[in-house]
Amino acid sequence: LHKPVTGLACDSSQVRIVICDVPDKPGNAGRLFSLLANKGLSVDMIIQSYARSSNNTNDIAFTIDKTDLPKFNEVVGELKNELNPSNFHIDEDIAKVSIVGAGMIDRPGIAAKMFETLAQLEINIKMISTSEIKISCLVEKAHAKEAVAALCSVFELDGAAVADVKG
Amino acid sequence: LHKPVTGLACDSSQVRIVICDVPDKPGNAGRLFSLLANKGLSVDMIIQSYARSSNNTNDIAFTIDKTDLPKFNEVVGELKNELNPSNFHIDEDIAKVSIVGAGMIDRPGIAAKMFETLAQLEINIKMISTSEIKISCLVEKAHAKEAVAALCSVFELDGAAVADVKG
Ligand SMILES: C[C@@H](O)[C@H](N)C(=O)O
Ligand SMILES: C[C@@H](O)[C@H](N)C(=O)O
Repeated sequence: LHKPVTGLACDSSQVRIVICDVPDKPGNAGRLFSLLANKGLSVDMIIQSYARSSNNTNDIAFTIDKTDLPKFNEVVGELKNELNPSNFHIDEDIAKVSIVGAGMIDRPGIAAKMFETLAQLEINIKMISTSEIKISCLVEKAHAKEAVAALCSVFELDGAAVADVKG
Repeated sequence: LHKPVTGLACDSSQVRIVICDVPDKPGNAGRLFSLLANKGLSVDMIIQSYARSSNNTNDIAFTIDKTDLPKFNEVVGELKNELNPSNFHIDEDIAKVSIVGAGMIDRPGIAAKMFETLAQLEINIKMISTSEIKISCLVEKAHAKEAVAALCSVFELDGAAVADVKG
């Protein structure tokens, strides 16, 4: 039986940016990421959850390298004009902790096990994003080390299986 | 120069469920996905964006196979008791359109190009989730075929590169 989880990654080099209340109509996601791309801003995660029916807007969250924050600040004015968001949130206190494995698909308990492990340590999960081979949680930087140790233990991974990107 | 995008997938077999206003404290993500796992519910995407500071809650969205909707409906009562959400949204009109490629990381324009392609066809992007090798957008089922054709053209993919999961 293959182990479903074979690796763990921790990335403390990113910041999360949320653009709030973007009108939920065609064109706005394209506009936002074209602006960022034209600035040469490389984006890691992009998360857009669902549109509020109350005012037909959606929030778009993404992460960039923290060294790119000055570059991002240069496009804030343009983003405001183009998208007219209600608000911006910039969260620098994030560490992206991910479990990785080819065997995770159709194994319902894996995500639950990761979240429960963090819960037992009272570590709040700020953001979640998944693919077939990866489940990523954003936690506060102060909890990253403890999260990594606990997940290694729970998923029976040794130190060699951990990829660590310092902030 | 390697092509950054080498494949495209379209999956019309899923439904999106959003649990709104889950208290943003440790334990709730674990509780939710343990409940689903214990019911044998396989989850594809999980998306949790960011917590509203106004009432300290977060919305958790996920997708399941539409044939599992009856099974999900059996746990709704329990979910309400455990998490006390303000609302549930079930959206059956989704097709998950994804571009895939090993070369996408650190290529800022790729996501923008995907979103702009959909925008030009007036196709609204309901949800976005990414990993290093995959960018997924949820669109209405009626637009899936058109989205696939346009993305194949823009990223120069032939039919063989498309994986299609019928709903
Ligand atoms: C909010 C944004 O993603 C919008 N729905 C779009 O299609 O561009
Ligand atoms: C909202 C939910 O993800 C919560 N933050 C938790 O850690 O479980």
